[in-house]
Amino acid sequence: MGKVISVANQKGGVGKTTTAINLAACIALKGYKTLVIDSDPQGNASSGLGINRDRLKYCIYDLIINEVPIKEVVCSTRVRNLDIIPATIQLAGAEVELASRDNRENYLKESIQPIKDEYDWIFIDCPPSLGILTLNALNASRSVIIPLQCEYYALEGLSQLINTISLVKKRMNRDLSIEGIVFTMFDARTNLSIQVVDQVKTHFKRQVYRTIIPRNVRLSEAPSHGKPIVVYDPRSKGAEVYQDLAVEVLKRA
Amino acid sequence: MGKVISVANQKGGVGKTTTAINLAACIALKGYKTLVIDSDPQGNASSGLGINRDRLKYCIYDLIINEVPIKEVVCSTRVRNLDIIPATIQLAGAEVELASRDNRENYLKESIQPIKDEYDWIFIDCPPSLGILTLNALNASRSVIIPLQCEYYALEGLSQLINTISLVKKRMNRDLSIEGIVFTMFDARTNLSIQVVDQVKTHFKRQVYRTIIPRNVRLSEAPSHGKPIVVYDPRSKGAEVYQDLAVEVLKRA
Ligand SMILES: Nc1ncnc2c1ncn2[C@@H]1O[C@H](COP(=O)(O)OP(=O)(O)OP(=O)(O)O)[C@@H](O)[C@H]1O
Ligand SMILES: Nc1ncnc2c1ncn2[C@@H]1O[C@H](COP(=O)(O)OP(=O)(O)OP(=O)(O)O)[C@@H](O)[C@H]1O
Ligand SMILES: [Mg+2]
Ligand SMILES: [Mg+2]
Repeated sequence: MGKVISVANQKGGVGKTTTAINLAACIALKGYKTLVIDSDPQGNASSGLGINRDRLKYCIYDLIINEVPIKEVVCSTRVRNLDIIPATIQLAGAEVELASRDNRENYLKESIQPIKDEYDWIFIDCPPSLGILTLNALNASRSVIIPLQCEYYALEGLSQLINTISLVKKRMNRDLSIEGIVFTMFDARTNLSIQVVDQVKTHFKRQVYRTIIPRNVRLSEAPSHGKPIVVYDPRSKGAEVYQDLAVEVLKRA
Repeated sequence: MGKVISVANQKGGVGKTTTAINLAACIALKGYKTLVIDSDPQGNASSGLGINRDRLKYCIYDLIINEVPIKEVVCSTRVRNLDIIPATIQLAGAEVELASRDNRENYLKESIQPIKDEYDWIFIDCPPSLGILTLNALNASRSVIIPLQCEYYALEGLSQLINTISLVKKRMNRDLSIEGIVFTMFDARTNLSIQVVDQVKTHFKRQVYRTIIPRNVRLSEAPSHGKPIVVYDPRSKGAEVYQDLAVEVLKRA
């Protein structure tokens, strides 16, 4: 029974895509059948895993809006046990198209039903907003991983995100819970990073992962090669910490 | 006649808010009457300029959706010559509410008409998406400043943004042009930063500002004090480069 987890945070640039693809790749390489769903019209998770978006026949837009069978939309990646449902800019049209439909938050949940049990883990990379695409992801998930950049604006947005998760839990998806909060782009040399970590740990206690992702330039280089960090540079600090995070996520689940 | 400029990029976390509030503050301190419009439901530009969102009577949502007179929505800031139209999470509801209305992309343009001529410069901070709120900002503007983070995913998204600007120009706002592209979070120690700058300069030539914004921790500390960098730490590198950018923007316009 595939565990479906959204990787979400409406604050932009906090490491959602980097966490979704690198965590998924580490878990896949441990032998678990894993799927990444790219639900961001920017399509960063797709290009970060080497998908050439210009040559795609179908993407997530076709799955949700045109009801193309999911088996025709799923692509394999260059990582063993890791598949992806890719996204292209076409997905930007879905927000407006779904806005006027009934049951608009359940389209993704219903369309992944047929293949859910073929994967052990499914990670949904969300766009930087709390709009209809993110609501679809939260509705399709059992839990949420929240990447939290160690900066002031990111901390400021956390309560809005927690409120939205509780609303979705109350109104649409009773199973939804917080899988965990992971600190990203931590820079031990700055007081700001240390203050953010202290404040969040005190407030969220056990919901915070012990693994902290530091700022590491190899993580930002890997996407230009279409590879997750464990393939691009397995000996880098970035690869090491995402392996640690994968171990922690597997243990806790 | 106020020059209205959107600060936009659908990629998240590239420095839109940081550029909007610091550029606006530098221009205001040179004696120009300046307004920041926060059109992002995260409300980062508002808190970055010291606005306490819990005590606000009105925000941009009231202006666009409830047609509250603009003079009642505008707030002053602690910076001379700088006002703001603040945003709160209420604005997140505007996307869905506007989706079904005719003329949905023109609400902001029409609502700022009454005060446009009271300001020399108006900067609109956009959310990380190309949805209805950003289209409203582009429609209300004469030009766009594009903050470009020196990273792969940010570069990948640039062509989508340029396409969207040309579409808005063709269909809705013939005056719209690119004011300039400004590199942000530049780290001279990484090849990635240098490669991104080289590629973009070759392609966009004169549309790129000479001023490059380096990574500077004081810029990320300033928002927690509700102050722009020139007030928080006037002698920092961050303050210096945004002053330089202000000079360049004033010269070009
Ligand atoms: N730990 C890290 N160290 C250095 N760079 C990082 C790290 N994590 C992410 N990055 C880089 O920072 C940028 C933002 O990360 P990413 O795109 O994963 O965030 P996001 O939350 O998915 O953004 P968006 O809100 O646009 O979807 C990217 O260019 C990425 O390569
Ligand atoms: N030059 C810089 N050096 C260091 N930190 C910076 C710099 N510019 C911005 N930051 C920090 O990086 C983070 C992202 O910047 P900012 O919030 O301005 O981007 P944004 O594009 O407005 O994000 P969003 O897409 O969420 O609206 C913030 O925490 C900000 O304080
Ligand atoms: Mg992303
Ligand atoms: Mg912003």
